Amino acid sequence: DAHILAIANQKGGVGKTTTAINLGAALSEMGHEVILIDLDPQGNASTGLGIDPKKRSLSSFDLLTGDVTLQAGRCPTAFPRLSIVPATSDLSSADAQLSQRSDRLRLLSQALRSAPAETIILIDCPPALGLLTVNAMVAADAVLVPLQAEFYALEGLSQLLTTVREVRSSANPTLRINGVVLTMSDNRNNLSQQVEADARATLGDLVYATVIPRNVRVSESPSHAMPVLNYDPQSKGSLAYRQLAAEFAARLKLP
Amino acid sequence: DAHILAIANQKGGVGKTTTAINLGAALSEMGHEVILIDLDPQGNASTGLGIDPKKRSLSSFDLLTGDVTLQAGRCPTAFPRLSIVPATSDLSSADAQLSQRSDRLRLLSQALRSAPAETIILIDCPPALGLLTVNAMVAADAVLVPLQAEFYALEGLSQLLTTVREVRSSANPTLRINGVVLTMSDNRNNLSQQVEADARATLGDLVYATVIPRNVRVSESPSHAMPVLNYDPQSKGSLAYRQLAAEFAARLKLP
Ligand SMILES: Nc1ncnc2c1ncn2[C@@H]1O[C@H](COP(=O)(O)OP(=O)(O)OP(=O)(O)O)[C@@H](O)[C@H]1O
Ligand SMILES: Nc1ncnc2c1ncn2[C@@H]1O[C@H](COP(=O)(O)OP(=O)(O)OP(=O)(O)O)[C@@H](O)[C@H]1O
Ligand SMILES: [Mg+2]
Ligand SMILES: [Mg+2]
Repeated sequence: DAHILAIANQKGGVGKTTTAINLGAALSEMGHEVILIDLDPQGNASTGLGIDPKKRSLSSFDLLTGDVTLQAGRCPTAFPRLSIVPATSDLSSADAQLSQRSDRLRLLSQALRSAPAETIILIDCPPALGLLTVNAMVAADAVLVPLQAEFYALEGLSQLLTTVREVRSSANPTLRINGVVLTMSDNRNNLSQQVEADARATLGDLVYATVIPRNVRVSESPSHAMPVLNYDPQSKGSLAYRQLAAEFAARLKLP
Repeated sequence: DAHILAIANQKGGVGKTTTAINLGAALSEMGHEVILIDLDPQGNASTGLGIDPKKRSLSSFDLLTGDVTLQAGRCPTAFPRLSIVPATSDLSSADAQLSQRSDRLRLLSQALRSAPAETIILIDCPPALGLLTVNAMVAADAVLVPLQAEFYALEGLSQLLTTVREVRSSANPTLRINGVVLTMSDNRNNLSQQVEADARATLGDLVYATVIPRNVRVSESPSHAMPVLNYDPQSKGSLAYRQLAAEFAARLKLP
């Protein structure tokens, strides 16, 4: 079987896309085959990996409607073993177009059935708990939650965990939380340390030991259409995402 | 008439809530009467102004359903002339519950008809272009767009402007863009300067002269349940939001 993770948090700007790209890149660097699914109508993950918006003839929207298979929809990137099913703005009408279908929650799950064994699939979700994110949770084995080391971060967590429980009791009984990863942590300021202490006290071992620091090289890398691991391999951001990938692989007991 | 602004951008974490709270506080400090409408199911603006989640018996969801008037729904805050209609997680079912109504796009507009003249209403939108944000755009005179000085910022702008045009041609013919305000700008790094130059080249005078700097006091202030203007009145963040308020008042030709 493939390993399918939904990278989700309805709080905006917490590092979902950045984690999808850079955790994906670090895992493919370790030798794993990784497919990203860009499920955000803004298409940031697709742009951050250099997929030209004009060249996204097949997209994740087509995956949902069943018009295209995973194999046909995945685009290679410039990085070995890392491919992506890109997003277009068609996705923003997914709610309106697909919400009348009886299988509206299982659309992505059906499309990912054909995923090759041992492939790691990372689904980048939009900042909402609507149809797209629920599709990702129904399709996934587990949810990885990026949590920005800022005050508002913990406020949305209970709604997110409620949604996970609802999906588990209705459409995906084996859904669990893979973990929570602290992002954009600035150890010079108290706030980050307080949020980290709060998160570890509340969520315990769910929180990854690896903390991703705020690092300007991370935010510069998408403008060069590459993961930070390629843009600046020795940066603090690259080292942290490699460490996260190792910890992630251990949690999944990957070979 | 009241002045109604939707603070919107579907890109997450760009400073919508922070701008609603602090621009609101700066305008009320200047003597204007300000009502915030928290239209985000996460309720960050409500929490950032100290409204206890357990005490939000009347909420912006009730405003949409017509169960409560603006006067009844607005809560005072600890800050003179600044009140808020708080948000609860009920809002997250707004799409499901309200999308069958024929007047589903005008719900907020109808509720705000009773707003007192010369009041400034700032609507904090969630990071999506769904029913809630469209309701805000239909109710508003104009849209204020916070734009984070980061690479992905400009990518979503064309979708946002398309949505504004669509709302103008269908439900609100007088809707315009009040302006674009650069947030979390770090003048130590190139990226911020590049995004600012890009934004001014593309959008010209729409972009406010005032740029909000990244300032840790801004991100600390919601954990003290107050605007940064009260938390640290002489901080760079406070000075910038006061300057923004002055420029905003000039654009609206406020007395
Ligand atoms: N570790 C980091 N250091 C510095 N900047 C970062 C870091 N991680 C992310 N960023 C920047 O922060 C911004 C938000 O990150 P990102 O877009 O990945 O969040 P998101 O959760 O995917 O946002 P959305 O909710 O809009 O989908 C981006 O401009 C990104 O480049
Ligand atoms: N000028 C600033 N300096 C430092 N931190 C800031 C600044 N403005 C906002 N922040 C912080 O950045 C984070 C994102 O800001 P905010 O929550 O206001 O964005 P938003 O657009 O409302 O997010 P969402 O899309 O989730 O609604 C918050 O933790 C906030 O405290
Ligand atoms: Mg994203
Ligand atoms: Mg917000």
